[in-house]
Amino acid sequence: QQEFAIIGLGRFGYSLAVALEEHGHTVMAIDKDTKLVQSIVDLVTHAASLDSTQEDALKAIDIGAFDTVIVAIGNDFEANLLTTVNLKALGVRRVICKSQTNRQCDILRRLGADQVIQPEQNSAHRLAEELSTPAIIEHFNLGQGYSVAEIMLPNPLAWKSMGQCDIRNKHHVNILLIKRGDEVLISPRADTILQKDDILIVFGEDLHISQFSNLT
Amino acid sequence: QQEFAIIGLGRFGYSLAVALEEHGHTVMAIDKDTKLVQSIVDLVTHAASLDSTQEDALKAIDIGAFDTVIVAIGNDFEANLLTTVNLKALGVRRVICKSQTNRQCDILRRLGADQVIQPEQNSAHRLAEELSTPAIIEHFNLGQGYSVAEIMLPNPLAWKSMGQCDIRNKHHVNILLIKRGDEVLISPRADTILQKDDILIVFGEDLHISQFSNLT
Ligand SMILES: Nc1ncnc2c1ncn2[C@@H]1O[C@H](COP(=O)(O)OP(=O)(O)OP(=O)(O)O)[C@@H](O)[C@H]1O
Ligand SMILES: Nc1ncnc2c1ncn2[C@@H]1O[C@H](COP(=O)(O)OP(=O)(O)OP(=O)(O)O)[C@@H](O)[C@H]1O
Repeated sequence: QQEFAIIGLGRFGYSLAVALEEHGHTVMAIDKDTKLVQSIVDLVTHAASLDSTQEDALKAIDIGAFDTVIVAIGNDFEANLLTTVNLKALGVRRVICKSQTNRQCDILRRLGADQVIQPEQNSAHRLAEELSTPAIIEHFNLGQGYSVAEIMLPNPLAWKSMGQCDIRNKHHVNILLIKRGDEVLISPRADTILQKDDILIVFGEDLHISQFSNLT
Repeated sequence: QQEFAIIGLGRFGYSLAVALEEHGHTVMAIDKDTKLVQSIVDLVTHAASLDSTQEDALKAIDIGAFDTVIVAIGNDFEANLLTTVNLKALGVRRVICKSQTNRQCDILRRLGADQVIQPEQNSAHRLAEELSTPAIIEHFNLGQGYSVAEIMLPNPLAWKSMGQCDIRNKHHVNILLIKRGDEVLISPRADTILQKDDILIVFGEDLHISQFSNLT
C-alpha cells in the first residue's frame, strides 16, 4: 500500500487517481478547479483545491510526505514545470510528469522529473502494434527478441492433436495455454485435440511467433 | 501490409500515422489544418487537407477504399461523430474512434464505430497497474487468471541453483527466461545459478506470481 498525490484532474489525472484508489492505495487528488475536486471527493482518500505553482500551498498539505506525486497538468506547461520544481524542492521522492512533446519531456527531466509519460503518444504506439498484427490478438514484448502472444489458432492446425502438430520442434514456439470458450487448458498434453476457435498463448522468438501466427 | 487513413493529427493521430508508416503500411494522413498536413507530408505515404465532416471531400479521396480509418478528432465531438457517420456511409470497413468520455464511446458505437479508444484513460490504467506492483517490472494479463510478468529476482533465491529453488513445485510459477544484463537464458536448466540482478520472466496464475515476486 502506497501513498500517491495526483495534481491535475484532466482525463489522465482523474482516471489515474480513481484507478490507484481502486488498487487499494492512499490517494490525494489535487486541482485548482474546485468543481473537479468536488466531483472526485467521494472516489479518493483525500481531495484538495489549490494552485500547485504556489510552494506554500503544497507545503500546507505536507506534500513532502508522499512517496510519489504525479503531475498530470497538460496544457499549461509552465504550471507543470513550476509544480515539478516545487515538489522536488519540498523533498518528494518520486515525481512522475505527464508531457505533451519530446522536448517537454527533456526539459522536465532536466528539472528533476523522475519519469515522464506521453499518454496519447504511448496509446498511439500500442494501437499501431495491435493493428499491424491482425492474427495476433495481443502481443507482449519481453525484450531481447522474445514475446508472449495471444493468437487465433492457425487454420492448418485445426482438429490435429498437439502431438501431431509437434509445435515446439516444427514451429519453435511454446504453447503456454489454450483458451477454449471460458475454459483454460494449461500445459496441454500430446493427445489434446486443437479446435477451430481455440486461442493460443504462445511464447518464443518474435520471428517464430509471427511465422506461426501466419501459417496457412 | 494494410492501408490506413488517419483523420485528425493531434498528438494521438500524428503519432499513430507515423508509427503505422514505420510498420510498413500505406498511410494517408488527413487534417483540416494545412500546417499540420505540411508537417507530416514527408513522414507518411499520402497527406491531405480537408474537412472530414464534408462527405464529398472524403469521397473525392476515395476514402471507401481504405480497410481501416481512424478518427483522431478530440475536442470537437460533433466533428468526430459526423466524420464517423460519413465514413460508414461511404463503406469504410473498420472505423476506430478516439473518444474523451464513456458517454461519447457509447454514442460513437451506436452510430457505427467499430472500436473506440480513450488514450488518456488507458494510459492512466496502465500506469496505476505499473505503480501498484513495484517488484513487478512489467505485467501482461493473459486473462482467465493467468499472467506473464517480468520481475526482479526475489532476494531469497540469489546464488541458489534453479534445481535447488524448485520453483515450479514450490512456487507454482514457470520461469520462461532469465535476463542477465544483455544475455538471455531460455528454459534455464537445473544447474543454472540465479544471480542477484537477474530479471525473471515468469508465467502462472496471478496470485502465485504476486506471492513469488514478494518473497522475502
Ligand atoms: N497550477 C495548477 N494547480 C493545480 N491544478 C492545475 C494547475 N494548472 C492546471 N491545473 C489543472 O490540471 C488539469 C489538467 O490540465 P489540462 O486540462 O490542461 O490537461 P490535459 O492534458 O488537457 O488533460 P487530459 O488530456 O488528461 O484530459 C486541469 O483540470 C487544471 O485545472
Ligand atoms: N472536421 C475536421 N476535419 C479534419 N480535421 C479535423 C476536423 N475537426 C478537427 N480536426 C483536427 O483534428 C485534430 C485533433 O483534434 P483535437 O486537437 O481537438 O484533439 P485532441 O484530443 O486534443 O488531440 P490529442 O489529444 O491527440 O493531441 C486537430 O488537428 C484538428 O485540426
